[in-house]
Amino acid sequence: RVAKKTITRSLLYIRILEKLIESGTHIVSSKQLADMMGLSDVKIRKDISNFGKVGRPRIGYKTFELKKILEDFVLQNIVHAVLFGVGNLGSAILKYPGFHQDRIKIVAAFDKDKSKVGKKINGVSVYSVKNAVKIISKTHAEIGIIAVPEKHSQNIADVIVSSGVKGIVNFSPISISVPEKVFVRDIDLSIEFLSLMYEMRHK
Amino acid sequence: RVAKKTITRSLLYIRILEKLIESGTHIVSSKQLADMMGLSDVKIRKDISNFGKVGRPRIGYKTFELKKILEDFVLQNIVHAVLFGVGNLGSAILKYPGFHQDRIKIVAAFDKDKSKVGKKINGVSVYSVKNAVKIISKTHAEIGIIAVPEKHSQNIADVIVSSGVKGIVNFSPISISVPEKVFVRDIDLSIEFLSLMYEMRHK
Ligand SMILES: NC(=O)c1ccc[n+]([C@@H]2O[C@H](COP(=O)([O-])OP(=O)(O)OC[C@H]3O[C@@H](n4cnc5c(N)ncnc54)[C@H](O)[C@@H]3O)[C@@H](O)[C@H]2O)c1
Ligand SMILES: NC(=O)c1ccc[n+]([C@@H]2O[C@H](COP(=O)([O-])OP(=O)(O)OC[C@H]3O[C@@H](n4cnc5c(N)ncnc54)[C@H](O)[C@@H]3O)[C@@H](O)[C@H]2O)c1
Repeated sequence: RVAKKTITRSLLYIRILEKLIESGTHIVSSKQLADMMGLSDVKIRKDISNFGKVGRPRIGYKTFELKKILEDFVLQNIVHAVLFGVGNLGSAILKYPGFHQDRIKIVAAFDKDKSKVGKKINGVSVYSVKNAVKIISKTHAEIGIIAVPEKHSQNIADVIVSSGVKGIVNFSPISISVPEKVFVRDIDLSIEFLSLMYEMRHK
Repeated sequence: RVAKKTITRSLLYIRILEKLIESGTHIVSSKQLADMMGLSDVKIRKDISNFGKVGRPRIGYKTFELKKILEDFVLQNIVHAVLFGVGNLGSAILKYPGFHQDRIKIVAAFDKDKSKVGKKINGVSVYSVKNAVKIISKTHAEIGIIAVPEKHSQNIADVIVSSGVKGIVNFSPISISVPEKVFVRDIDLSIEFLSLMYEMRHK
């Protein structure tokens, strides 16, 4: 099992390699990658060794080849997601072109507000949350995104679980309870700010 | 130095204690807190022991007293922040009432788009980014939030640093370089989705 931090770094490597390829760079050394990432040379070589025999010592890695190997390792294919709650945060997520570049595709959105149902945002149709289970069954969605107010988030988690989706990204500031086989990732923006502040005050 | 994870848990404890106090609960045991947090009883007791002598064995903790101690420990006072980029994500952040509840106050916002400058969103004035250093000098801002497109984020990081602010929350998907004394917290939403997906596929 490759550590989660290695996956996160791999995604950063893929982004950097994309930029290098765009600027016409064919070969990159672990030292150059280390400088661009603010990591040590040893760390880079250790990470890349996870992916089998790549590159040649002292010459470096072919940018195109390394990117392909990393993509096969981390992103076998496109991730399909569904979004619940087309409010401030939900609509910012729907409008963001960066997800598509990172191979994340939102295939449907749900809301309980009748004035939002039936709209299309950035190509994604907004359905009534009442029809969620039926609509999701027609998609290949693997992740459900919770962007509804906290008092509705557990209810929405239950809807996502009953539709057979096994992964949840939860933006609401309370933790949700799900069956064992379902994976949850809580993203709490406030906690990010407050723990940064704490670090600054206690350095 | 108390570990960052303890701070994050403390913020979750404070939220749970707030709800308990609202529902009229005066005493809570470490076992009850453990159940509500999905953590072990031992972990809860170890965390709370960081804050000195609190509560009485076998009886539990006074909800009001424990909340006050945790707040003094983690949140000595309000965190002031300034936001750069009043686009999809930036305006969602400005409109979010949850930050204020968590004692995070956005005191000014900056954009380069003339049609946004001079507006007020949720009580926060939007200024031209050209006047950022001057405006920030009149505030007590300790954190700068970067919500501009990635090609401008390094430039904005330089503006934040030159205004004397020592903490940066960076929402753009590229890493920024700052002097040693400045703290940076990168929040990359795509990486959260992709590493969740990776975990699901390799469980
Ligand atoms: N806006 C931010 O920057 C921000 C930051 C941190 C956390 N959050 C969290 O993200 C969530 C959304 O925040 P927001 O600012 O977008 O809120 P919002 O009120 O702007 O939007 C919520 C949306 O959810 C819809 N909704 C409510 N109940 C629903 C239900 N049962 N089923 C389907 N849709 C439902 C509403 O109609 C609305 O469109 C909240 O839990 C909030 O705590 C937001
Ligand atoms: N929207 C999302 O859900 C989301 C998700 C993940 C990451 N991000 C990241 O957050 C950032 C903002 O995304 P967005 O969707 O809000 O983009 P956006 O294009 O909607 O908004 C960007 C805003 O920044 C302003 N701006 C541009 N250059 C500026 C400068 N030099 N100084 C001050 N203001 C400037 C623009 O006028 C605009 O108002 C991007 O880096 C993006 O990659 C957004």
